[in-house]
Amino acid sequence: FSLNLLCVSQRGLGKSTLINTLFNRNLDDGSKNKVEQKLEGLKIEGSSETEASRDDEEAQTAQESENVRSSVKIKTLSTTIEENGVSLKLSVVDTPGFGDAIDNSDSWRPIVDEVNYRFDQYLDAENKINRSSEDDNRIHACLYFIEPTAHYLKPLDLGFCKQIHEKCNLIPVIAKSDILTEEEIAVFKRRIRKQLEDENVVLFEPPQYALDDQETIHASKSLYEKIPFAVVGSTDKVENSKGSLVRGRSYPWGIIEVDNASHCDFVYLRDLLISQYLEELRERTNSVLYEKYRSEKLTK
Amino acid sequence: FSLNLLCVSQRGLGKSTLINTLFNRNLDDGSKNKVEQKLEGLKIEGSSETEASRDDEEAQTAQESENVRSSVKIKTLSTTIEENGVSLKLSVVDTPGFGDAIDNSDSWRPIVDEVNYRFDQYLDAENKINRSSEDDNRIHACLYFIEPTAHYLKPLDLGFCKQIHEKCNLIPVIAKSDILTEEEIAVFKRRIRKQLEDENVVLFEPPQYALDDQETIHASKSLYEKIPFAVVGSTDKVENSKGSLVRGRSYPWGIIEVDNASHCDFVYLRDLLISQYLEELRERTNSVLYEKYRSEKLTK
Ligand SMILES: Nc1nc2c(ncn2[C@@H]2O[C@H](COP(=O)(O)OP(=O)(O)O)[C@@H](O)[C@H]2O)c(=O)[nH]1
Ligand SMILES: Nc1nc2c(ncn2[C@@H]2O[C@H](COP(=O)(O)OP(=O)(O)O)[C@@H](O)[C@H]2O)c(=O)[nH]1
Repeated sequence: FSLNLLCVSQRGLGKSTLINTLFNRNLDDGSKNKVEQKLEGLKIEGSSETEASRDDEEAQTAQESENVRSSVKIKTLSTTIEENGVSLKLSVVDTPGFGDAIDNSDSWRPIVDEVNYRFDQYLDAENKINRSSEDDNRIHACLYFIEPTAHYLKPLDLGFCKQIHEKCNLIPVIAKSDILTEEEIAVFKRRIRKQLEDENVVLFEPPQYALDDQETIHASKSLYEKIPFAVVGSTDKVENSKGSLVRGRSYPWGIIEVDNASHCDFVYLRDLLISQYLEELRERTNSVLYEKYRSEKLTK
Repeated sequence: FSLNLLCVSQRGLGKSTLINTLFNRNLDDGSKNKVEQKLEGLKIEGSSETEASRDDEEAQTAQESENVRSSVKIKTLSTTIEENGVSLKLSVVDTPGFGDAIDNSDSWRPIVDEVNYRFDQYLDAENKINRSSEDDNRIHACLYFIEPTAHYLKPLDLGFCKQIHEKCNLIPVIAKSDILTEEEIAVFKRRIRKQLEDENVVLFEPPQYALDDQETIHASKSLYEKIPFAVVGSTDKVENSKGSLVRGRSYPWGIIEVDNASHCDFVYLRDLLISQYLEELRERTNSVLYEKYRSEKLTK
């Protein structure tokens, strides 16, 4: 089983932390203090490519501080994880540089090129005689991180979503949603959904099956209605008001619990991405998104 | 007395709310529900220019969503407020559009032009025979809003600070700092100060006087060390754990109190800007920043 997850976000929206929270990885290798570690970019334990060390990070950021023009890099980190006793080959395709420069024109382009490249790889493999069916590098889902401004999607957000939604299963999330009150989240979600609808952007929708019972239909419908998921990420354990050790963030005024559905939508994102609809994501990639790409390519 | 405050921020960093919190204004005119009202951009009660109504806001934002290129507007809102029994003419110079487009190249330029224009106005007035000394439109302070990423200042931030610090008293603030833990704030502040130092950016420093006692010297030093102030704004009253009605934001996991110094730096910003160093801000504008501009202009 493989899951190829494209993650697109401006720097500092908690992307690395969220990935680690989703896949239960902890960055703590014991050698550095936790706060600095979290700030080292996407780093999955045992991954086949690691980010620079902290000194490099500072040098790199000093370099980035000079950047006027957009320069988006594509970085793939792979690891194998155990989910429900099944071995899952997880690849996270990261896009550092997206939205971080002063001029971000066309910052979507290298990302769409990457998605197309992976479709092409699969197309070529399909045409070979002894193709290996386990080499599926196609992007199964794109997690797009929305800045929690509480107002509207920005031109950069809409521009990207319009470029990606017909190529990847698009799952937008509101990043660091602990910055928003429940009221603000509700208003923000309504506006985002309306903006996306007005631009005819299609979001991944958990499919319903003929044999589903009412409860399942209701669950998948309500999951879809929660998108964009208002997420919070944390691999730190903190003690909550009941005295249990939970994943969360500790503030002087309270503790937000990542796995608490009344605090944020993290559990719903995890359900959609991993525990309930992983197969559907791969299926739609293969039979809808890839098919569209393939037929367009062959009719050119 | 006048205070001309330039506020520079990307959309959605709580600028309108912070201004209203600083000057004790409430947007509630009773005719609209509070959440939507806060979202109507900078609007000071009784101000001489008001932002568009909510429908216009949606139309304007739809327009903004098309914006690829930076288009920064300069909007001045003036009002008279009572502070400590003294009448203060407050002007807030807002810069909608800054940092919001896909390409934000040179978005600092219209703002620096505005600061220069006001210096020129004063220069011309100085040369008149019957000049009125109360028409001081020069910018006394620039509040720059930093996105609370917890990483580093972005190219846009550094670029702007470098362009403005020799023309205005620069006071950077970390916006919506309730998104950061105390640890993250400490690390973030250190990095920001180092980056600004490396770029030789001068921040407004509360002056110390020969006759100051040790306590005053210590207070002004520690105020300076807190910059960039980690601020939170709110004009809503919420009930805190002690049962008092305080200004704050209510989350499922707790209540953050704006005027509580152990929750955020709002009271320190208010001290610096209004209650303690207002005169120093105007003084430095006149004798240091304006003088520099004037002598450069006259020697050209
Ligand atoms: N408030 C809040 N902060 C977060 C959240 N997730 C991560 N952070 C913090 O934001 C900072 C940047 O996180 P990181 O995952 O490195 O962001 P990235 O640059 O997008 O990869 C770190 O200090 C994190 O602890 C979240 O859900 N809410
Ligand atoms: N978490 C947090 N939210 C804030 C803060 N100040 C304002 N907001 C919210 O952020 C949203 C945008 O605020 P607004 O003042 O209109 O931002 P502006 O676009 O920068 O003028 C509103 O929903 C506010 O309630 C703050 O200090 N912390």
